Amino acid sequence: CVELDAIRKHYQLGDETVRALDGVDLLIEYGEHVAIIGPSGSGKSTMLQILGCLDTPTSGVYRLDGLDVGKQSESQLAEVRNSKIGFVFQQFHLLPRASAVRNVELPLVYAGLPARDRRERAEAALERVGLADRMGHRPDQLSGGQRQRVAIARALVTDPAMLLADEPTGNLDTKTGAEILDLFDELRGPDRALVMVTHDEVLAQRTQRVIALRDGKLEFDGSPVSH
Amino acid sequence: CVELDAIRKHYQLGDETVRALDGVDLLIEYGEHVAIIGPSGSGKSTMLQILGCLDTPTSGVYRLDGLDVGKQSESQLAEVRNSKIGFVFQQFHLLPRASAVRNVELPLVYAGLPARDRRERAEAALERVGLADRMGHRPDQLSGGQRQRVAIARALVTDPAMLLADEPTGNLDTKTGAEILDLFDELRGPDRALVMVTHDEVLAQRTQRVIALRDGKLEFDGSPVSH
Ligand SMILES: Nc1ncnc2c1ncn2[C@@H]1O[C@H](COP(=O)(O)OP(=O)(O)OP(=O)(O)O)[C@@H](O)[C@H]1O
Ligand SMILES: Nc1ncnc2c1ncn2[C@@H]1O[C@H](COP(=O)(O)OP(=O)(O)OP(=O)(O)O)[C@@H](O)[C@H]1O
Ligand SMILES: [Mg+2]
Ligand SMILES: [Mg+2]
Repeated sequence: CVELDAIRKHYQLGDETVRALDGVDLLIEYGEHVAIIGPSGSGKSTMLQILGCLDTPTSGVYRLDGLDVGKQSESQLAEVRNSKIGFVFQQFHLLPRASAVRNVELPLVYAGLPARDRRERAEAALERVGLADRMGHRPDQLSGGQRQRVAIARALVTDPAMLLADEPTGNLDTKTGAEILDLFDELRGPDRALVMVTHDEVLAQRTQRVIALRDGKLEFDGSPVSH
Repeated sequence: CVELDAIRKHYQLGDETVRALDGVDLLIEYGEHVAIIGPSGSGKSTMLQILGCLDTPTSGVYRLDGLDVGKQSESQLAEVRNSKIGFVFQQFHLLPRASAVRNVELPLVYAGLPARDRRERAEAALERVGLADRMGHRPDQLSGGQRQRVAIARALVTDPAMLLADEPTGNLDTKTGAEILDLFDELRGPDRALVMVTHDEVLAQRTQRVIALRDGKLEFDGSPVSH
């Protein structure tokens, strides 16, 4: 499970202090599907990056499965990310010179899978997101929503214990977005967690728990029905 | 006004032909606010890039204010883009090493405005999109929705005759997105046109005309009420 304890993230720009996160406490158990909502600039991506071991807080403790993440070396963190976490970035971060299928294979390279298994799993992941006919395309030969789906496929291909998705349907039409959410619904399980940042309140309603951020603080944490 | 005449855009990848646009006829007059909708990969961004003189069709004619765009030189096209068009890209394309305000000033540099006027107008544009307190931040010091709003401010700062916006609210929460649309509504006028690609059917309903694409072809072109 995942625990944020008094987490702060501050940036110093000249004599201005930007409080991206300003004292956040949060506990997420495996088996949960959680939506994080909030205005633009409220700290959602910052929180997700900390959960994904991609950024370190200014103060406070992040414990992942009992491990104090702040005390791990960079190589230990890389190991945690590759073995436990799948991350869909708000701006995708695909390798520009690699095809869709090679982009999706990348986490499996780290996992040490042989080439044939990697190719098979990457192709299956791309089929699941509706990109069977785009596997050889590079990112600049794809539409915005197709790139987003390659990023989703890459995050799913290792079947991670924790899937962190930053606005995963932001570039998708309603129908394609709904297919992605159906796909996420299949990821339920006692040893799987999904944390999804979304502006789409309809999406947030589909989860069992909604966390609302405002100005770097938690404003709400509970069931969507009571929101 | 803007006229697409039998427009096709094909890509050749090996022995595969991708028909991004496959025979599109379209006429848009000044004074119109138009939404372009359609599934991911249906050709929306491709169409918008052609309208913005940023890409050339494989066949067919694009006439902008009577001018055959395909017959213009690159410098003539740059002149048309800078003097008549404001473009909000689906992936923003901000200068990574420049601050928000300098990014927004850039079109005014091309327009030959003196430094003080540029700064004043760029700051005003950033205030209009709610970023008064982020003017000195570089793109990597901004959230996804803040970058999107810098891209919007940059497109608006020259008060262009034709505003082309590719998913301008895709990274914005409902409230911030609505403020942007209110801002776009103020751009109405007999000599102003807005063409907005959006996945948000609520947004599409706010325009007077909806154009639906599917597989590179027009599927619908008319009033949203009858959709
Ligand atoms: N350089 C290219 N080479 C080959 N195919 C391309 C290239 N650029 C775009 N395409 C294809 O053209 C089609 C249309 O792309 P476009 O970006 O216009 O779609 P879109 O409607 O904007 O989609 P989205 O809603 O996902 O942004 C897509 O199927 C895409 O894969
Ligand atoms: N490197 C940085 N330096 C200074 N301020 C930063 C930096 N990175 C982010 N910020 C600020 O931190 C705040 C939170 O950013 P974050 O990306 O977490 O917001 P968000 O909730 O994901 O927003 P959006 O919905 O627009 O994506 C923003 O106001 C942003 O300007
Ligand atoms: Mg964000
Ligand atoms: Mg697009």
